[in-house]
Amino acid sequence: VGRILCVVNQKGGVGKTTTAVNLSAALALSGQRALLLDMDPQCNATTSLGCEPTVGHALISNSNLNENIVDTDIEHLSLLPGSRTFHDVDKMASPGDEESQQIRTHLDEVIDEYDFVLIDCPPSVGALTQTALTASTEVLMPIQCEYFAMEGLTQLIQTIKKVIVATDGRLTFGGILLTMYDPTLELTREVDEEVRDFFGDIVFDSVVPRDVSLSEAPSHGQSVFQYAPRSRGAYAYTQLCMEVLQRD
Amino acid sequence: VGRILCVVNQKGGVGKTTTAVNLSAALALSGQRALLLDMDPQCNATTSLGCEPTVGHALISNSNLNENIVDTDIEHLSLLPGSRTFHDVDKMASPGDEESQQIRTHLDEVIDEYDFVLIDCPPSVGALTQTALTASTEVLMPIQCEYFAMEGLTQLIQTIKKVIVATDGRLTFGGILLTMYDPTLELTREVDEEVRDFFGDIVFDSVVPRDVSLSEAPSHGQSVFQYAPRSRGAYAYTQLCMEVLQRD
Ligand SMILES: Nc1ncnc2c1ncn2[C@@H]1O[C@H](COP(=O)(O)OP(=O)(O)OP(=O)(O)O)[C@@H](O)[C@H]1O
Ligand SMILES: Nc1ncnc2c1ncn2[C@@H]1O[C@H](COP(=O)(O)OP(=O)(O)OP(=O)(O)O)[C@@H](O)[C@H]1O
Ligand SMILES: [Mg+2]
Ligand SMILES: [Mg+2]
Repeated sequence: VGRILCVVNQKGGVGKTTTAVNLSAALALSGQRALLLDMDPQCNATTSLGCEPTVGHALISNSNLNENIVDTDIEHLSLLPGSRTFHDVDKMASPGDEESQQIRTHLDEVIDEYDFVLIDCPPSVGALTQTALTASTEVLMPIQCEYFAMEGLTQLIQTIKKVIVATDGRLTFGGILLTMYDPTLELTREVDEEVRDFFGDIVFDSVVPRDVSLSEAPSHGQSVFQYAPRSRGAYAYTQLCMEVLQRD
Repeated sequence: VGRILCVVNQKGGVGKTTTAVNLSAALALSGQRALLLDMDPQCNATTSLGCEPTVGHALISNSNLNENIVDTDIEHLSLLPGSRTFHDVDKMASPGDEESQQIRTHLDEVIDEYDFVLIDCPPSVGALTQTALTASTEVLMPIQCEYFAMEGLTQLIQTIKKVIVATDGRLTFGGILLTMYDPTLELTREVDEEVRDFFGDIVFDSVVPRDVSLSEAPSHGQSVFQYAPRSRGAYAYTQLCMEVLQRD
């Protein structure tokens, strides 16, 4: 059975989409069959790979998920596009109800065809994120090396713990990734120390430096590996990919 | 009557809190009586000024707002702290119902005592943001100079238009602020051109450059004016303050 990584953090702009897109691309390039699932109404993961958002979201429609999954320019990487109207689900769904059950049933239809599924979430702890957590096997949390990074974490960790209990331990805490890492800044060193003290081994050794190639690649509809394969951003996500594969 | 600025953008990490905190500080330093209202469950605006979040949010309690408003280290700047449990309101409230009516009534109690009220919103177009928009007189939208900046704007603009109609024009489109502006990057020049072509005069002439002082100041519980008064970040928010005062 595949590993389902839920990329979450309610703090905005920490690198959730950048991580979901580039890690799934790295996994596909290393030969894993990967599916990227866009559950953010902003649809940034979808457009990052040069694809179009759909009108309604496939996860809440009755058709088979396979009909809505599209290929990307990267071999072994498929995408389930996001939908801008998906935030309606946030209001309707609560993690225990029929909506999220339907999403889990949909995911179960396709899971066996992929080694990895990565879910990109919106910046919130609302129903969409909780539904995504309930459908996942591990949490991948990007943390930006900034002061606000540690602020709202307690709330998020409580939500994750709640889901871990509700799913009888099917969801585990996969890993924490430090992003926009600049070792010359004192703030980066402080966040690094605090996060590693608090979370220990689940923090990845790999860190993602601030690299303009990572913010330019989406405007070309490409992952960083196609846009700037020798960049520091590409190297960082390759290292992360190796670590994720080792942690199986 | 005072001006109520709602600082919104559902894209995360674009500089909403940094703008709400430092613009309200600049307005207070220029002699205006300013109130900063934290409606984000992350409570970043509250901790940026060295204050503590409250357990329940004052806007949805029955006590008088004045009892919950606190002073800050900056003369003429008051704060209504945020609450980490406030995201419950997001699920409960819908912009037309009793909850948001209560929030408007609360705001009406104190508005006359301030020249400016700035509301910091979470990264979403949900009920909290719509309630904040309904209570405001103008929208202030920070836009980060990155590719995703223009992506979800249509959704947000539709929401704003809906509220403008619902409030009979009480809400106006106050201004757009370009943040994390780096003129050496092509991406910044592209976003700058696209935003000014699309929105015209409502885009402020002042832009906020990327400046590490802006991300360090919150860890000292200070605005950029106390932490690094001669920094580029302090200069940029002073310029913005002058423009906001001129636009009355
Ligand atoms: N390591 C990096 N170096 C430089 N820029 C980066 C890096 N990671 C992300 N970015 C840029 O920073 C911005 C925020 O990143 P991204 O959109 O991936 O965060 P997010 O957590 O998905 O945001 P949201 O909360 O809105 O979903 C984007 O414009 C992205 O291109
Ligand atoms: N001009 C700037 N230069 C450097 N860093 C900045 C600048 N503006 C904001 N930051 C930093 O970038 C991060 C994101 O900014 P901020 O938290 O203000 O955005 P936000 O839109 O309020 O985020 P959220 O969507 O989570 O509410 C913060 O760590 C902040 O300190
Ligand atoms: Mg994202
Ligand atoms: Mg904020």
